[in-house]
Amino acid sequence: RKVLEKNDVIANDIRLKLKAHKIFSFNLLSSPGSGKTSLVERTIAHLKDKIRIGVIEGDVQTDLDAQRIDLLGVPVAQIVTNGGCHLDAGLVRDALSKVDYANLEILIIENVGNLVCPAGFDLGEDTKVVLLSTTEGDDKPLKYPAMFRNASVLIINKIDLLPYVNCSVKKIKENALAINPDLKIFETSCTSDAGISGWCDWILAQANQ
Amino acid sequence: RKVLEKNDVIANDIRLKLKAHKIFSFNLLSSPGSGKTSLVERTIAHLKDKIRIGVIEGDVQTDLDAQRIDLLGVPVAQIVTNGGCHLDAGLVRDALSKVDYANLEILIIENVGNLVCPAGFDLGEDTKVVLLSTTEGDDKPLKYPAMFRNASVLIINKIDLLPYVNCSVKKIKENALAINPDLKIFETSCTSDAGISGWCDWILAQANQ
Ligand SMILES: Nc1nc2c(ncn2[C@@H]2O[C@H](COP(=O)(O)OP(=O)(O)OP(=O)(O)O)[C@@H](O)[C@H]2O)c(=O)[nH]1
Ligand SMILES: Nc1nc2c(ncn2[C@@H]2O[C@H](COP(=O)(O)OP(=O)(O)OP(=O)(O)O)[C@@H](O)[C@H]2O)c(=O)[nH]1
Ligand SMILES: [Mg+2]
Ligand SMILES: [Mg+2]
Ligand SMILES: [Zn+2]
Ligand SMILES: [Zn+2]
Repeated sequence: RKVLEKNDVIANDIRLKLKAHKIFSFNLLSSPGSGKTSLVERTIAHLKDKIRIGVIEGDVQTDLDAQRIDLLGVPVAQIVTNGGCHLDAGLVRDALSKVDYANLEILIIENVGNLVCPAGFDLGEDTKVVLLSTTEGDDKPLKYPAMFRNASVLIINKIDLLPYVNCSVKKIKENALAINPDLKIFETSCTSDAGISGWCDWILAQANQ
Repeated sequence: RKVLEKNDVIANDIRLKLKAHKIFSFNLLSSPGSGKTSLVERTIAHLKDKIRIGVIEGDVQTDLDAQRIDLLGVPVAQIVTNGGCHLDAGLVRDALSKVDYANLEILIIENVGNLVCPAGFDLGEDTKVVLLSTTEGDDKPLKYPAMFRNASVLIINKIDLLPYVNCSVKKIKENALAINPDLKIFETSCTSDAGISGWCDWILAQANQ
């Protein structure tokens, strides 16, 4: 379709620019409220003094997420889609023109909370990271497969809530690997900080390649 | 736009048919995993012997939700959108042709888990019911406003998890009523059954009008 072709041209242009500045970038995806911004906050807390991080926030309305990141003193730009259900490369290109990204080493793009539409849009990122919280249930990889198929990393978040929910991490992994056997899987809690350093080690390893 | 006009013609046709059979219907909406199917299960457990209920399930892939409802012995049809991010009236019309709905008194349509796109599509239902779980955070009504603006009922689910999450029910209500002051709000837990009978009383009152 024409829309995706035009999007991919812009995405490839973004990818070339980020590569030229040796920036590792990822597109963070999940349902609303799975903990994307919380994960970005924890990641910044762990890595801020080790590597230069920038963030692009994508939301349907408000700049609430960018305000949270701004408090941490890293460059952040907010995209407001005004009702659009996913980010596209054009929106990211415009946001990049407002951030001094040339000196960054990592660019995190937090997408709109939506487990369906954003899976199909290339933003010029190196990789897609899908976040699934234990409170959503363990059947999501089967019910919303495209997101898990197009990502290279799955983060199972809110593991601190496991004692209180009817969810099996083993089943999430089985279901996700049935959809995409190459998925790299982390287990985290943004409340207790469990698993965050393992996730940050992976980011550093990617950025230093 | 042409797409919505065509959709609304079909939706109005569905509405006439459901009205002719005196069926009260609602469109159940939320993020993935907020507890839509769990709420339908609890509702059926409470009302099955009082009123005739039918269900239409909408999902991107699988019939896992319909299988759960089928176990409860009420008529259910599964719509699989094959990647589509929302139900539309055409899909519901086709599903209705597969269910013997004429003798139903309540029709529950569970939409695809997505807090953005489904807000804009009329399915011929009497009302939209949006479900928000405490684990998603209290800022969602501000960040995903169309869903809350277009609904007449808000159900705050998973209140059993409040002791373990950073979420204020008071703030959810303030934020939701700021977007839509006419919202009727329920608080429920599908695990502890808290608040379910109040929600079911409301359904019975609507069905008997
Ligand atoms: N218990 C627990 N709560 C968490 C965890 N991570 C995030 N939360 C809570 O989950 C809610 C949503 O977190 P956010 O970080 O705003 O989620 P998000 O995915 O960025 O949400 P959107 O951008 O609106 O789609 C907040 O109340 C957080 O405090 C976790 O690991 N454990
Ligand atoms: N603790 C707790 N868990 C709940 C509650 N309601 C649902 N759950 C759990 O939340 C997860 C998702 O529930 P579902 O009913 O499948 O949610 P859904 O909205 O129908 O999900 P999709 O149809 O896939 O979008 C499951 O693990 C449920 O057991 C609740 O009130 N409290
Ligand atoms: Mg966020
Ligand atoms: Mg469901
Ligand atoms: Zn969409
Ligand atoms: Zn859509």
